[in-house]
Amino acid sequence: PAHIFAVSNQKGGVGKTTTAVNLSACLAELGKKVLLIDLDPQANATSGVGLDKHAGQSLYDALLGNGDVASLVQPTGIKGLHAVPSEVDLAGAEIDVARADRYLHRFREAISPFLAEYAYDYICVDCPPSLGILTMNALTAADSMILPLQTEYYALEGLSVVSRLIQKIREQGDNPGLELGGIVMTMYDARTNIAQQVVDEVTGHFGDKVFETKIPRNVRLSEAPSYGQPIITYDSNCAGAVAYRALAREFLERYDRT
Amino acid sequence: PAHIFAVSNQKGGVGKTTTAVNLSACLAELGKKVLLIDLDPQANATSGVGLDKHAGQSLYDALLGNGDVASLVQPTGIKGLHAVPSEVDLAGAEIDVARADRYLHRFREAISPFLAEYAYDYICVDCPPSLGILTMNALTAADSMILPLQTEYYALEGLSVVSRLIQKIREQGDNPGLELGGIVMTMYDARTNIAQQVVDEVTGHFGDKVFETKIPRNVRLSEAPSYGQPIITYDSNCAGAVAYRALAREFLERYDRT
Ligand SMILES: Nc1ncnc2c1ncn2[C@@H]1O[C@H](COP(=O)(O)OP(=O)(O)OP(=O)(O)O)[C@@H](O)[C@H]1O
Ligand SMILES: Nc1ncnc2c1ncn2[C@@H]1O[C@H](COP(=O)(O)OP(=O)(O)OP(=O)(O)O)[C@@H](O)[C@H]1O
Ligand SMILES: [Mg+2]
Ligand SMILES: [Mg+2]
Repeated sequence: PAHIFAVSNQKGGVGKTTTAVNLSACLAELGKKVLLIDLDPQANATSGVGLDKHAGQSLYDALLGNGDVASLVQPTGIKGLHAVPSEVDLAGAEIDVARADRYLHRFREAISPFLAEYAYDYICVDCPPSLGILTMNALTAADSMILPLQTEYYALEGLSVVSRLIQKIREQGDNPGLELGGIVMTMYDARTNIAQQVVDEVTGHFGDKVFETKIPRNVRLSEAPSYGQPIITYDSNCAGAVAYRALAREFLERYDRT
Repeated sequence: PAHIFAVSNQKGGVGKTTTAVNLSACLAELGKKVLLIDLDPQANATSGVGLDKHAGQSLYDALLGNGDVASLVQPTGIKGLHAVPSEVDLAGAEIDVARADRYLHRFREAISPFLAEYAYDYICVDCPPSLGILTMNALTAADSMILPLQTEYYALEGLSVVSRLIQKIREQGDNPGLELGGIVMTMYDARTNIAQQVVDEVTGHFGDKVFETKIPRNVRLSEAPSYGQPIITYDSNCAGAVAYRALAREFLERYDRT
């Protein structure tokens, strides 16, 4: 069965979408079958892979037990990478799902029948900057959580909240198998003291949970989304592309069961 | 009475907290009495002004009608700047407030009696990266919304959502006086094409709603929070301090009634 990973961090702007889009694209380039699911009403991952946003084209209905996932899946410009788009109305699902039965399990129950029918190697879920209902649903369905961490002080503050949350999800039995799959340092600028301090502090706490690959700050990564392209097609040889390819290889060393 | 402004943008990591902390500090430096309210469970603004986070030290109880605001208010290291801290349990208020009567007006009703007793010139509310219950409460109480906008493509995508939201809040009668007070360009790097494209696009749409002062990308701004200081005490002459002082003067030209 596919390995499901949620790219999540309640701190905003740390590179969740950039990591979800580019790690997924690099895994597909290495021959894996990948499905990227945009679970953020901002729908940045949707435009990041060049898909349009349309009202009704999100997991909203599927989370409430209506509609099916298969009809939402679209190909992207990358061979082996499919995506489920999002749009702003998905925000309304937070309230509706909160009031439904088994409200933490709606996402898992929506995608399970689909995953039983279609063979993917990896399911990547891009989460919004919060620990609300949508993120909690992703973490309840995921095998692992990938945590992008901007090498900045404010981003460091939220780290303890995340560890406690994973502990809680495991212990309450909603998803006993959830693990912190890895921490990805993003927007790393080796010239600044603050970046080095954050790396030292996080590696001290989390040891080998921290991916060795650091994603450098690279303006090409922030330009690519305006062309609806992952970095490997926008600028295949830039520092951002090199880093995400290295991250994908490191990721497969940890998770590839084949 | 005090002018209440909410610093808000559902896009994450655009400089909401950095703007709330530093604009408030610069307004106080210009002789204004300012109260900074941290309405984000991440509590970054709390540590940004050097306050500690303690369980129970947030507006959680006051939003549910228990407890008072005055006991939460603390002085900061800046003369004229007080702050109401936050902490992670405030996240639980989203669900409790959603189920309460007049759930959009809880924040306004909590702070009104306090503001009638204590004279402030400006109330600055730092919002989380979402359009959930806490942010909606801030916008229902606010006279104006200040929108920090990172000069990046993904940040641009969310802008139309914000305008529609303000329109809705005004028309539904929850806060007919709410206006978009201004858009602040943040992390501006004049050397990149994307920054210039975003500025042109936003100025084209929003005209003089866009503050002339642009906040440059400046590493000192990201270092200051690790010392619990606003930029004007951490490094008074750096580009970040110069920019936020200019923003404070521009802000007073728009709002100062005295
Ligand atoms: N390594 C990098 N170098 C330069 N820019 C980057 C890098 N990673 C991300 N960015 C840019 O920084 C901004 C924030 O990144 P992104 O939107 O991926 O973060 P996020 O965590 O998904 O944000 P949100 O919390 O809003 O979901 C974006 O404009 C993105 O293009
Ligand atoms: N002009 C700037 N130059 C350099 N770094 C900046 C600047 N403004 C903010 N930062 C840094 O960028 C990161 C994001 O800023 P900040 O946390 O203020 O954004 P936010 O919108 O409040 O995030 P969230 O959505 O999580 O609340 C922080 O680490 C901050 O220190
Ligand atoms: Mg994102
Ligand atoms: Mg913030």
